Amino acid sequence: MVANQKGGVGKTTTTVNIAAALAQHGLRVLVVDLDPQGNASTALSIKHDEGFPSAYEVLIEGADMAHVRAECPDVPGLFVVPATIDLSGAEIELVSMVARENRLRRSLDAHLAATEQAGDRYDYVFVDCPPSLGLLTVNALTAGREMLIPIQCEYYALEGLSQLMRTLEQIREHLNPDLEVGAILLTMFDARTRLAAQVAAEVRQHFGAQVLTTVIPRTVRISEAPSYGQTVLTYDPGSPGALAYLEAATELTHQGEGT
Amino acid sequence: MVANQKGGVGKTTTTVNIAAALAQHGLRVLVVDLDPQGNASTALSIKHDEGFPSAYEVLIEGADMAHVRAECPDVPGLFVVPATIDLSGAEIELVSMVARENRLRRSLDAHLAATEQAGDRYDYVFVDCPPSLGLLTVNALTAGREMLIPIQCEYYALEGLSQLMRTLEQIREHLNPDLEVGAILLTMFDARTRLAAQVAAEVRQHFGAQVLTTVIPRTVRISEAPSYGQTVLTYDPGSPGALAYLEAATELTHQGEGT
Ligand SMILES: Nc1ncnc2c1ncn2[C@@H]1O[C@H](COP(=O)(O)OP(=O)(O)OP(=O)(O)O)[C@@H](O)[C@H]1O
Ligand SMILES: Nc1ncnc2c1ncn2[C@@H]1O[C@H](COP(=O)(O)OP(=O)(O)OP(=O)(O)O)[C@@H](O)[C@H]1O
Ligand SMILES: [Mg+2]
Ligand SMILES: [Mg+2]
Repeated sequence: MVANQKGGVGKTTTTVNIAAALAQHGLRVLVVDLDPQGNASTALSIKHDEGFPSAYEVLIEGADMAHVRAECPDVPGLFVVPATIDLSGAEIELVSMVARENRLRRSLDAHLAATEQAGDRYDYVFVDCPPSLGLLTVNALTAGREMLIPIQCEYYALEGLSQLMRTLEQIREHLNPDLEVGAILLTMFDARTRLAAQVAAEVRQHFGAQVLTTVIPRTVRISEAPSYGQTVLTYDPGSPGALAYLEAATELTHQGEGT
Repeated sequence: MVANQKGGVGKTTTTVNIAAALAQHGLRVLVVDLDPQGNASTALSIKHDEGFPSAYEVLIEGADMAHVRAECPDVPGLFVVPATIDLSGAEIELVSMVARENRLRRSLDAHLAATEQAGDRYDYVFVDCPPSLGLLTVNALTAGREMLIPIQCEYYALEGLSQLMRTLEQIREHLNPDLEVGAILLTMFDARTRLAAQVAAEVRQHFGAQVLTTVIPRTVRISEAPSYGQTVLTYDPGSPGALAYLEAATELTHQGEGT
């Protein structure tokens, strides 16, 4: 689950680039886009106009993920459950539903069981969360085993962490005792500023080994890629941004040896 | 109301720097921090630990803004209703309350009437919104007359606009017929990239005269200022970032001649 309620820290960029890096290594990867803005669906060139079958139908109507998912045209082996603007009404609709926090977990577990039986097991599942701690993010945290937390190397990034950790505790207590912090990834590191190095040092001091060694630099190529409906892995494979995400993906797989 | 559900586009940075620029010109300004992360409160050096009187008490318990507000130590004439982490529970609490969308409007109207009577009228009120279209942002849009929309000069920034406009229509229809788009401000413009110029051109084409002429550049000094509890106006007054925000504030006051 890629989550952080602070906005613009690189949740979507991390989701799509790590997922693409793993799929290029031959792994089968599923990305669930739970952000009504649908940025992950855009970056992976998945159609997600209003009314298109999406995560909304899965959460609210119990639709089968197999009927809603699409494969990324640029990266074989990378499947996406897209988000449409319909999802923006889902949080208010979910409030009065039964088992409102567990709807994603139920549909994901069913889909994972079905794909496993068919011999098409996924190696990794990523859920891209919106910048809030509402019912969409709660659904993601209830469905998953590990959180991947991108932290932008900027001052405000530190302020939101205690809120995120408190939410993690609440989810662990009431909804998902297995949930833990899998990894923290430092993003948008701008080597020109002292601030970035200070924030990075503070995060490492606070979270220790949970912080991946790889740091993602702030690069123009990373921010340009989505305007071509691509990840930076296919847009500019040899660039520092692509190499950093490849390294981070490799590090994650080694870390995950145990999960 | 400074709103845009896309995360990290410069809502808080715009709120605190425009408010400080106006207050330095001798105007009386109120900032209401409605983001549970409390970034605006941090940038203006206002205490906002858990349990401190804040926007939470105003919204949920009907507390008087006069008892909750504090004056910014660096900028006289700039008053702040801070946000604490308690606010993160407010959205769920508001769902089942009576007149849930109007609670900010009621308390703001009462406070504005009281300050006017006492001869301490505010010239401007800004509300910093969280990156979502939940009940906190709806409260802000119901209370205000004009939206100030920061748009980051990045590709994803364009995707969220149709959602924001749709929400504006709904608020206008059901809750606040006077609400309109006051101004759009282009932020984090990085002159090194073609992408920034393309996004800026597209926004101007789409929104025409509503887009301020002043564009805020991406600068390190702007992102460093909050780590000193300051706005860039006091942290580095002669810097390009501070000058850009001064210019934008001046432009806003001329635009607002009619409001
Ligand atoms: N390493 C990077 N270098 C340069 N730009 C980046 C980098 N990572 C992300 N960006 C850009 O920064 C912006 C914010 O990133 P992104 O949208 O991935 O964050 P997010 O956390 O998903 O935002 P939201 O909170 O709105 O969901 C985007 O325009 C993206 O293209
Ligand atoms: N013009 C700028 N130049 C450089 N950095 C900037 C600029 N404007 C904002 N920033 C930095 O970018 C980050 C995002 O800005 P900010 O927090 O103001 O956005 P926001 O829209 O309020 O985010 P959220 O959606 O989380 O509320 C912050 O770390 C801020 O310091
Ligand atoms: Mg995102
Ligand atoms: Mg903010």
